[in-house]
Amino acid sequence: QTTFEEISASDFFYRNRDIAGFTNPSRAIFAAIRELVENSLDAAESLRIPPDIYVRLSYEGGASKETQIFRLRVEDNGIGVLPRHIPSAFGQVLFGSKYKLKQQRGTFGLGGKMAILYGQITTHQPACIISSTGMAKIYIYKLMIDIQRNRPLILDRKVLINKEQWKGTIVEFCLEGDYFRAMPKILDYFKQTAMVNPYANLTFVDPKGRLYRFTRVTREMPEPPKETSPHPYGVDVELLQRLIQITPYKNMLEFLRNHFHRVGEITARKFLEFSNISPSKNPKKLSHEEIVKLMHMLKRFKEFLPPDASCLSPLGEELLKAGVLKELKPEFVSVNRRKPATYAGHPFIIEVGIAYGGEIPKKGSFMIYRFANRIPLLYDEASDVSVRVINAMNWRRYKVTPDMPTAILVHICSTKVPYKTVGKEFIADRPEVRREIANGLRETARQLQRFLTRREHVDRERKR
Amino acid sequence: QTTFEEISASDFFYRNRDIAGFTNPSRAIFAAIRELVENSLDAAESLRIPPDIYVRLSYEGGASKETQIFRLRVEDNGIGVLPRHIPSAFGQVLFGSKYKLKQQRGTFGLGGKMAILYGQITTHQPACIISSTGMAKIYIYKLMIDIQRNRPLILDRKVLINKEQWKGTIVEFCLEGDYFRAMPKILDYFKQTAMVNPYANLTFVDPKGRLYRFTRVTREMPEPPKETSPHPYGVDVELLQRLIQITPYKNMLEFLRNHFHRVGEITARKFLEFSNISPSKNPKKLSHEEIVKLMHMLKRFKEFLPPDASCLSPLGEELLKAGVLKELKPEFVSVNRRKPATYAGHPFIIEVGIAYGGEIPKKGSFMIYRFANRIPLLYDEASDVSVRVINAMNWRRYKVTPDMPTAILVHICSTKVPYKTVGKEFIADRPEVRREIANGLRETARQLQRFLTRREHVDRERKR
Ligand SMILES: Nc1ncnc2c1ncn2[C@@H]1O[C@H](COP(=O)(O)OP(=O)(O)OP(=O)(O)O)[C@@H](O)[C@H]1O
Ligand SMILES: Nc1ncnc2c1ncn2[C@@H]1O[C@H](COP(=O)(O)OP(=O)(O)OP(=O)(O)O)[C@@H](O)[C@H]1O
Ligand SMILES: [Mg+2]
Ligand SMILES: [Mg+2]
Repeated sequence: QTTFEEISASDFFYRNRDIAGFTNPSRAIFAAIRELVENSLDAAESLRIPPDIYVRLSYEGGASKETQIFRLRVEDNGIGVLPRHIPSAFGQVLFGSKYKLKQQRGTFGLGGKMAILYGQITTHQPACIISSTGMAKIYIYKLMIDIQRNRPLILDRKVLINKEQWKGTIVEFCLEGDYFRAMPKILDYFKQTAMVNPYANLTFVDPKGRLYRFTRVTREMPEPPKETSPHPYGVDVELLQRLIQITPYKNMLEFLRNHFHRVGEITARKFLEFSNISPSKNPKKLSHEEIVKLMHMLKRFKEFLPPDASCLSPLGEELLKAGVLKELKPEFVSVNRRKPATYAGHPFIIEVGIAYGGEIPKKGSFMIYRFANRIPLLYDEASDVSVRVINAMNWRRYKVTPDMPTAILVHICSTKVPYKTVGKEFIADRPEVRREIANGLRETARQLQRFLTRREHVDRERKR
Repeated sequence: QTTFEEISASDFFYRNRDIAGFTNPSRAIFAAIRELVENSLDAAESLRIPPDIYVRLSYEGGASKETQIFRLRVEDNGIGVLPRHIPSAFGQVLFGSKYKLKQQRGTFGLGGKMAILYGQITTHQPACIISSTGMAKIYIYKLMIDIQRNRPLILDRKVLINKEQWKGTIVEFCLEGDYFRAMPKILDYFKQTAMVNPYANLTFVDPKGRLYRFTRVTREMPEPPKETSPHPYGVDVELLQRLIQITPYKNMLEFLRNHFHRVGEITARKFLEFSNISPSKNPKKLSHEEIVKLMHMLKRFKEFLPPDASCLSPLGEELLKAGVLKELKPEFVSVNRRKPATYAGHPFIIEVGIAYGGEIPKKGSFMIYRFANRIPLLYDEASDVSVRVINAMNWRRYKVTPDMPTAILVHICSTKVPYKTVGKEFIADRPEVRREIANGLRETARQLQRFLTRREHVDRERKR
């Protein structure tokens, strides 16, 4: 007889943790660090505070021939977490504050918990969360995850007086992993994070006690991203039903104006006329067929304004150039920021940079740096859309060849980065994204070609 | 103030449906068909019945410039689903019968529901499930998924007398998609499924009413896979705790012998001596530290028997050769089945085939066919571990070049296929898997080289 089972979301990601990026002991250390650092960066940026993040990975004991037990501690000066939210924020999978339509690093409600879960299943030790929102108290929780029920288990709870009005969060737990194999990637991660977040202080103390400091070069924060509404082109029936269910508006005109991105009164009236829907119709009175028709009309109507990327916060050409100059010290750098575009109704901006010569090593192939919402992506390069574009491009027509000392940078920011995997390893091959990256690369390649041609002339002149 | 939300598993996969393979309108049609066909194949094989699967995709109406509304109906002669399980099996994400340690196509408890969910959010129509386990009644359910609560909504339920003692399942729903772009991949999918499942009858009627029949070439079913126990090398603390919680055994000797793969009395006693644990110790009395120590000892003990692949059901050299000859009609074919190996305690078997000449087209690059647990994998080739191995291999030393008319087949069967994505698109680059594929390819490449060399001699002789 067939026996059926239901499993919780945490059980699903426990059983399939390589789908969440925790593939092996060395990647697990990397994944744990990156998930916590990204949470801390989001936390500080949500208050427009220049982030101060301190990461310490210390040696706790041996485990096997290739793995050791480490204690990971990440401390930040971010917004903190209220005590009533701490257990679920760190102990319940698919729980978080980033389920909004807004450019942030976090998006799944899963990352921090996966790190804690991995620590728990390899060391059976609880995680310790210390946090304060700057109020009178500091809260200390010791918790584990009940993986089968997807629920936090609070082992201990303490309250301290917040004498110095500290604000921030400290996450600490033990995990088993292979640091020494992961080390190059972890140091790369910090280096590249510093490159695209130059307003952040990052400190990393590794198991050998070595201190790596990435000091901020500016306290100036970029324009923060804003939460936005869904764009009509990205709509499906489920989304419409949810909007209809929660809307306080009693007519279609107000419904459209208030729930959709860049739909003003004029556009709304034109659309309602186009779709033959009365402006005074109550959205809650739409029948099922009318909802489906509304969805098709929203996709078919050609006069909706394209998504406005003012809700996004790109790096900016200044910052990208400065980061490249500082980290790669090239002879030449050219950056190009594409106009905002969309995929599936989500606005996104592609920024591309090409750097040549100077301290960039000749490697036989381009050095490729990929970023999404200011997160460096360091694994599975071959699968990423930008690498596919780079490989498909005819570089020779720009007189550029892979054996030249060249580095290419691609950054995408969006309200929803089209990650292909839960582990945020690479970007899916979406045609709209591919097109923007290709155009950006052509533009910067053209600039590089111009530089190389000029330099060739200068050299020839010198030889005469 | 930071607002937190929890979302259900179905809401997570609705918001991130491209992570589950439903990336765009053409891939969605492909994904829906493949998820349902794989469910039907599993259902028939679980009873060792040669599968009869009938798939009809019919045109329902227009939707947009590039997409149409289709009705998809998949009918099988499998084991059927009991009425009390139908609503959750088809309407609750992370619910299923395949959460066991057994080689099956299904593994996540998600695929069928994603197809139904996608249909629902594009057409707002319910799904119809008709099933009988061969008993006196046939049950007809009309249901939708409450995506926010991850629960089935039963709209209608009928019971019919099962006069002809029919056994099987019919799943039918509407969805919007781009069939014409998906068509080549869908036909490929049926063709390759028939190739590695030659005991199955597959019938596909497309929207234009064209009939594609893939008739079985044998009624003989392969040895079925068996459910097995976890291997000591794949153990973590959570798994140990769950076993300890459910075990009826009151001493460590019985606990080890009964819950672990290929651990007999002698091995168990040796292990307990090695780890300094008393054979009569009650597993439920182990302290937390002792559980962690037990896990490390299980990984460190060198005398556990390697996983026994008798629980697996590989294609077999006969079948693989016959499938290749029938579908590709080559001049030469060589197959190689590797010995069983393991990754993370999971047994797996790699089977490789190389085919040359005959009707294989010269394409400038190898034609690559990838399979996992008898499922053809048709997307994201570049990311797959087998393609990485193929690209990294030095083919010239076997006198084989990509411009030759050559096809390469790789099949992996395992109690847990290391898919990198929830959409089962490609296999993760696990070192143990990579090694077996590389060895298999070298062996078959050697055979091909021998054939080409002999043929070259014959040609030279003929010219004299
Ligand atoms: N250092 C921190 N400071 C403040 N809030 C935090 C911190 N770390 C986690 N949180 C809160 O806990 C929630 C859950 O974090 P988690 O990493 O599990 O998911 P996420 O960041 O929302 O999404 P993702 O899975 O993409 O990382 C966050 O949404 C955030 O509200
Ligand atoms: N045609 C069918 N015949 C019999 N049982 C079925 C059929 N289709 C689905 N089921 C049952 O419904 C369950 C859920 O199917 P679903 O496709 O959602 O998940 P799964 O097959 O278990 O895993 P995966 O997500 O990997 O496909 C299956 O485990 C199976 O028990
Ligand atoms: Mg996070
Ligand atoms: Mg399935």
